Amino acid sequence: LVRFEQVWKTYGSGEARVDALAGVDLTIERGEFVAIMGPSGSGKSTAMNIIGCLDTPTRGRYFFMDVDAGGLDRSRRALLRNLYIGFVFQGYNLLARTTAVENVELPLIYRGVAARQRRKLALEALAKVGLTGREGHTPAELSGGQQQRVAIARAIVTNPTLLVADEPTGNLDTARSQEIMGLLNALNREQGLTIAMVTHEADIAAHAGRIVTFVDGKIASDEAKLEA
Amino acid sequence: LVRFEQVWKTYGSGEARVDALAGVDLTIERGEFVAIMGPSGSGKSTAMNIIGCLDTPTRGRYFFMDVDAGGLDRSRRALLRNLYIGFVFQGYNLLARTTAVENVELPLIYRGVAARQRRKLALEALAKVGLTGREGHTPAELSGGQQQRVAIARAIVTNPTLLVADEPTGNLDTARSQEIMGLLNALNREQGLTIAMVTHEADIAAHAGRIVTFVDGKIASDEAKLEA
Ligand SMILES: Nc1ncnc2c1ncn2[C@@H]1O[C@H](COP(=O)(O)OP(=O)(O)OP(=O)(O)O)[C@@H](O)[C@H]1O
Ligand SMILES: Nc1ncnc2c1ncn2[C@@H]1O[C@H](COP(=O)(O)OP(=O)(O)OP(=O)(O)O)[C@@H](O)[C@H]1O
Ligand SMILES: [Mg+2]
Ligand SMILES: [Mg+2]
Repeated sequence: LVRFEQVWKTYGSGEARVDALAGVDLTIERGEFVAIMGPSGSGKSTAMNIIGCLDTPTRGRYFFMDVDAGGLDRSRRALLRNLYIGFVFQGYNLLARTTAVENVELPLIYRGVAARQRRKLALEALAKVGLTGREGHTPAELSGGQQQRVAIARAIVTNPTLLVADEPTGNLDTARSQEIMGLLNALNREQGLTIAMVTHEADIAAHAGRIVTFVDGKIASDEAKLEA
Repeated sequence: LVRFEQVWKTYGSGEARVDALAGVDLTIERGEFVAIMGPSGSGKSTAMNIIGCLDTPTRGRYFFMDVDAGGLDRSRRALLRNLYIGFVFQGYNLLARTTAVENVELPLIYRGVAARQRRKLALEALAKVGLTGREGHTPAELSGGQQQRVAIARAIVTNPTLLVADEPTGNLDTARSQEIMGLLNALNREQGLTIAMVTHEADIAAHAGRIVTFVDGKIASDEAKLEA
């Protein structure tokens, strides 16, 4: 589903040059649940943005569903994203003056889903992340962990092919994190949702079938979990 | 240093009413290092905002250094904050078009510190959180964990009396989190910095001398660590 071929992402030049990704090869098959770990600044979000078609490599190639996505223009990448990808941003990126349910409906609006069906699907997604009763709140009227869960609901409401989640439980307590992991596992098993998830917590990563570790813009290890 | 007397924080009314805090009594002595835990939406950030003089109770009283801070107007609370309090926000709240070092200098500008001394103190604070080499980057050019560390540096650069930190290691890997905890412990032990820190990770909370747990806007437990 996802393939990196010697992907580099470079910012600046000369003394100020930063290689956020420095030659990354990575393949993710349909139906996999991959956890991505590594120190702060090691390139995880940069890799996630390329996987999610939000950004393109400086060098090397990125294939999404066998299409050279790095070579497409902005609007074609946006179309791929809207049709196939759900993205949970490290900073949530919710619309500030919009309620929780309207934020979750946004990807459905792009797909031309009718208003009544949009509302139904959005409320279901909010229920799945435990936010029934908060749908009318704007982000400022929600706790950090509640905002994070709105972002997760928005990412799954279209039933995407690929979920890219950048630290989806970073602001959630243990019990709530386990609930969200249960939800992601169910979507992965029952609907074949492919998941690439950044986390810095080992017990969250343990829910995935494979752990890829970044260090200084390269992949340092790539370990499949042994069947229990 | 900090005292809550039957503090309530209520939003909305009637059916839409939310009691973010529902009668909280809490005392924090100078020099303590208190961890604050509890489920998502239980009132932790609301309590932190009142402690940091960013917000006032709906009912009940909040005393900071024996002054009824809840009864002060905005500008007097802002003055208390600038002189005595360092705040790490759950969402960092960095200025977007400003570099890391300029963001860290901001509290020093409020205190009228001269430009050369400001730059020196800000660079030292950034070095303490491991960000030497990133001082000229704006938030958009920094990873999530790097932005979080800029927020921490900004909170400690004035050598405040009280540090209020809302999930300061939420986006940091284990090694980096332990470094930050080591830094906070050193400031607490060597400079008597009083710390109120929200975290949802038990091994981060273990660095504190006392754990206060919120549930549904009330304090459910308040446990001092037994001396090892
Ligand atoms: N302006 C507001 N209007 C209505 N409800 C609000 C408002 N601000 C906060 N709340 C509600 O108050 C409750 C407590 O919020 P708070 O941010 O203190 O939680 P928290 O413990 O910090 O959660 P988290 O761990 O998710 O950050 C939440 O249920 C939230 O929805
Ligand atoms: N626009 C930019 N200009 C310069 N450097 C950048 C830019 N964007 C990112 N970087 C740098 O690229 C590196 C990788 O960033 P990235 O956000 O991918 O890290 P990360 O692994 O997600 O970190 P974290 O765990 O802290 O979120 C960082 O060192 C960062 O400073
Ligand atoms: Mg990141
Ligand atoms: Mg909070």
